[in-house]
Amino acid sequence: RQEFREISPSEFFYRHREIVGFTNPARAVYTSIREFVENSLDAAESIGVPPDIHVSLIRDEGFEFEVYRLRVEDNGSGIPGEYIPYAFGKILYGSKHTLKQMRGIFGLGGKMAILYGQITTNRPVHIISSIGDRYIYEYRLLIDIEKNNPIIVERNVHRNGSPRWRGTIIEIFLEGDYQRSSIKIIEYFKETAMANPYAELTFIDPYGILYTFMRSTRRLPASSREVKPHPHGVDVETLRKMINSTNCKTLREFLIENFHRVGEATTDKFLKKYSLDPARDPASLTPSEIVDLAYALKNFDEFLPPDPSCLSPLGEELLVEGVKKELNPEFVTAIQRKPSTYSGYPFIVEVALAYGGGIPQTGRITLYRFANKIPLLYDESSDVSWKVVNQIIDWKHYKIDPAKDPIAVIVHICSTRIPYRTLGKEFIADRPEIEAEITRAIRIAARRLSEYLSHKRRVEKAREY
Amino acid sequence: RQEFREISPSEFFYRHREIVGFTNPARAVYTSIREFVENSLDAAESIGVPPDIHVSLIRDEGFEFEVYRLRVEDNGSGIPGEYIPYAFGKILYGSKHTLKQMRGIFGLGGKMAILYGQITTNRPVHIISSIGDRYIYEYRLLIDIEKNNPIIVERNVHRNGSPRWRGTIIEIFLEGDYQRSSIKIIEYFKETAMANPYAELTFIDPYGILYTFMRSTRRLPASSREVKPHPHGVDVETLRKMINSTNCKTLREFLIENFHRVGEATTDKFLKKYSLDPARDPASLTPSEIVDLAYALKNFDEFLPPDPSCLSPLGEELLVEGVKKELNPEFVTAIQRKPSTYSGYPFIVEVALAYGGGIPQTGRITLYRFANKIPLLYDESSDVSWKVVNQIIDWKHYKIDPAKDPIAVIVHICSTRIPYRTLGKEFIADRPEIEAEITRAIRIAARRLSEYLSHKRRVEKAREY
Ligand SMILES: Nc1ncnc2c1ncn2[C@@H]1O[C@H](COP(=O)(O)OP(=O)(O)OP(=O)(O)O)[C@@H](O)[C@H]1O
Ligand SMILES: Nc1ncnc2c1ncn2[C@@H]1O[C@H](COP(=O)(O)OP(=O)(O)OP(=O)(O)O)[C@@H](O)[C@H]1O
Ligand SMILES: [Mg+2]
Ligand SMILES: [Mg+2]
Repeated sequence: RQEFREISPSEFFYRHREIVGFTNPARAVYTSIREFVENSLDAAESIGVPPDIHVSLIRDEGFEFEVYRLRVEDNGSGIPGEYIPYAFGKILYGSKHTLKQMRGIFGLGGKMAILYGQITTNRPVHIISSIGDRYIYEYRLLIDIEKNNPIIVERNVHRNGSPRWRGTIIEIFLEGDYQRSSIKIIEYFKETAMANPYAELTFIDPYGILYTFMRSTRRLPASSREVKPHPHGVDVETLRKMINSTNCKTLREFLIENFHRVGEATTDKFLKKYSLDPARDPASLTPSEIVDLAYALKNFDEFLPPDPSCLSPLGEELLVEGVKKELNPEFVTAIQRKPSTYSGYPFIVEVALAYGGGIPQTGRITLYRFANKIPLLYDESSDVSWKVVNQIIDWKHYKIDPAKDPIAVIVHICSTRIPYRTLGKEFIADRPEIEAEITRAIRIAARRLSEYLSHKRRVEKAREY
Repeated sequence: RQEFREISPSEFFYRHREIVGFTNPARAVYTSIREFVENSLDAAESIGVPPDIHVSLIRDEGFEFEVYRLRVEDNGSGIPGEYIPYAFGKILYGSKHTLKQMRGIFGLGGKMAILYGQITTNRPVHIISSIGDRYIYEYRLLIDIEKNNPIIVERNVHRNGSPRWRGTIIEIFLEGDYQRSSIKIIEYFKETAMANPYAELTFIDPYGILYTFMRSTRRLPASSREVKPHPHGVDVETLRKMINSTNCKTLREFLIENFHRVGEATTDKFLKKYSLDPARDPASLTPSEIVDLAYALKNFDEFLPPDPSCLSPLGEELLVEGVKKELNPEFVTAIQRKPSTYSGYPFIVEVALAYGGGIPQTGRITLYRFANKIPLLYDESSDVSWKVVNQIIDWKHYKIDPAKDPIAVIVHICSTRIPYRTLGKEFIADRPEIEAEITRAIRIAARRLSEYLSHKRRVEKAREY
């Protein structure tokens, strides 16, 4: 009577695609563009190259309904030939299941766009990619949604020319509604340019309009690095897996080798405090001993905090530059907070506060949100930054009136793990440590704006006499 | 350099468990309780039995940190012995991947609680279940998180006594924080009782307090039924799968057999309008013909709307009764809207509006939200109901002042598919059709309250003279 069955990850996310940003044709176009652009930005930064990304969205008249050809080309790392079918045809497959600041996390985004294109138009995705070696790989793929496997419809290998090309071109056909999403799409490009001033992006829209977002610098910020887990982020399962795969023969060596910033002195202190034998073979630990060890690691507060040099923030200078370029304010100030952590993950909050000039006066503060340099354009009122700006900060205290003053707040959070609330990366959870850092940053900025405004008002008053 | 790999669904949801409601120990206790209780309610209703559910949360002193034993017992359908390991040990496995109004949808909830318990305490889940036949099955399971498979630690088969027992007992150990979650947990039980007055629930909390939520009726509402997909909800992938598995030899027969409420006359009209050959073998359709057929099905507006008899709403009477019992208001009115649809899925909105009496005056309207009889207690301001109540309804028009009048709004949405925004079932998307129905229902209720209040004010004024 009851039908028990398993469904594959592709079947699951196909059924629940609205939970990952594919709610309707207008939103699907936006989400597809953002997922491909974020893949391209990650790919270029991964090899230290200033990204060149070209996007085109062209109406395809061969369908009775509104169908677009979306093409995204980048000069990034490319993908090795043998991985291309899985990278674009197997949900949960990817290269970003690591502890590193990147835009990608889930192994889902690009493939959801491909899947959506396939279920609305039945057309295979077309991929051309090279890692800059002698070959260029070309594929046309479909996703076997039931089995979560790629179906290779066509595969060609071409000789790479001279000079060698390196990068990726991806093209899908999908049902869309550009009229309803164009404003958000252009805003996405603008804000991406703001947070990634070393990237150059072009966008050709269905009306034939070419948007160009020129780079203002070729200098990339220091790239992010992968790190080992921090003891404060550990749980029994992670610990068990580490023990199963370690070659370390002593507990002391195991801790030093497997954890982030755990050195000899700290390890000895830790082992002493919890009466653990440094020479114990980790493989000999019983399940309940592993539980106790996880608890001890989580609660030992003498471990050094996570090393934030693995992170890649924007920096106050670049943040001010981006705000000036896009918003043209009368006044702008930026703060980069010292690194902090939540649940063992390092993060840095950067905030800019801008006033006047080109900032619109809308009766409320205009909020720009970024996470690992990705612009977040939806669900503003569910986001931790919105909560801080509209419910925590007492603007009156700084003689600022959000209802009358033209104010913009820009918040950027970078981390080895952004606490998104949704798989569509739409808004960020109000983790107490993150909320506190955003609050402190905005208070400092508000104080500076307050000083500017009171100085400005004194000068204006003086002029009246 | 880049490490390409696939991760299993269990590995994926383990890594991203905060996205499915396992954010911290306090929230994890809440989510575990709700997922098990919702499973038990589904199980009893599936066999037409008034649910008896007994929950206990007891502190386990055998750990250095805050660990609880959570036990949930029900008189529901039970699970056949051979399916138990997969139902509780394989993520995305379940019996609810169907088009039917149920609380469960994803094949994820119960197992996430089990997984969380395992990674915080390393203890296996203990399950005892019988479908009411000669045997009672007992298992202790762990989840192999890497492979997404159950690990059977222990298995026993017992003779079922006389009279035969039927139901399920599930017990996990998990790290928790009851002090921070007790208020929400008790509220969850209260609101579950409100929306499920035929269910009897007991809860023993860590302080030894017994909470009993007695049933007010044994009469179950008509149970929900599984339906075939409606043509308006179809896409190329669904259509392709239907064609691959059908035995129908003609297109005409295929449409009538596979779709919800598609009869002979409507099918003939449809085939004629789109110049399709009724005798065509569906297996012979080319991919582009399937795309055209999907488009035609979505856009043919002469199909009958989905049959709402598959749904199981509360009903105005039961809704008023539940509100009176829990909130003790001075005035309450309820409206059940006619069935409607979004994207081919039928839904019914039911609203109650209560005033005065036991309703607290908090300066804003108190909102109670239910989806398929599940109370939603988080992320209120992101929910479509909150948007309607606080941003769409013009309360002044009804001479109601939300800031001064003690008002409660209760919204219940039932559907074969609730458009949750998150996999943690926290809040509902503002689909235009759903937003419109909630708005209309509240306006009708507001008009009735307005009449009551103006009558009341006239009477009071008359008394002053
Ligand atoms: N333009 C590209 N250049 C190089 N590699 C790419 C590109 N696009 C995708 N990839 C590779 O394909 C993988 C899968 O991409 P996909 O977008 O599906 O998931 P993801 O980026 O890993 O995670 P997320 O779901 O968070 O986007 C990536 O991890 C990356 O290795
Ligand atoms: N108490 C119970 N009685 C009978 N069957 C149950 C019970 N609990 C779970 N099951 C079975 O186990 C399956 C898996 O439950 P699980 O909670 O993991 O997913 P689900 O309920 O199908 O979906 P969701 O993730 O939305 O809760 C269910 O589909 C149901 O068949
Ligand atoms: Mg991606
Ligand atoms: Mg469930």
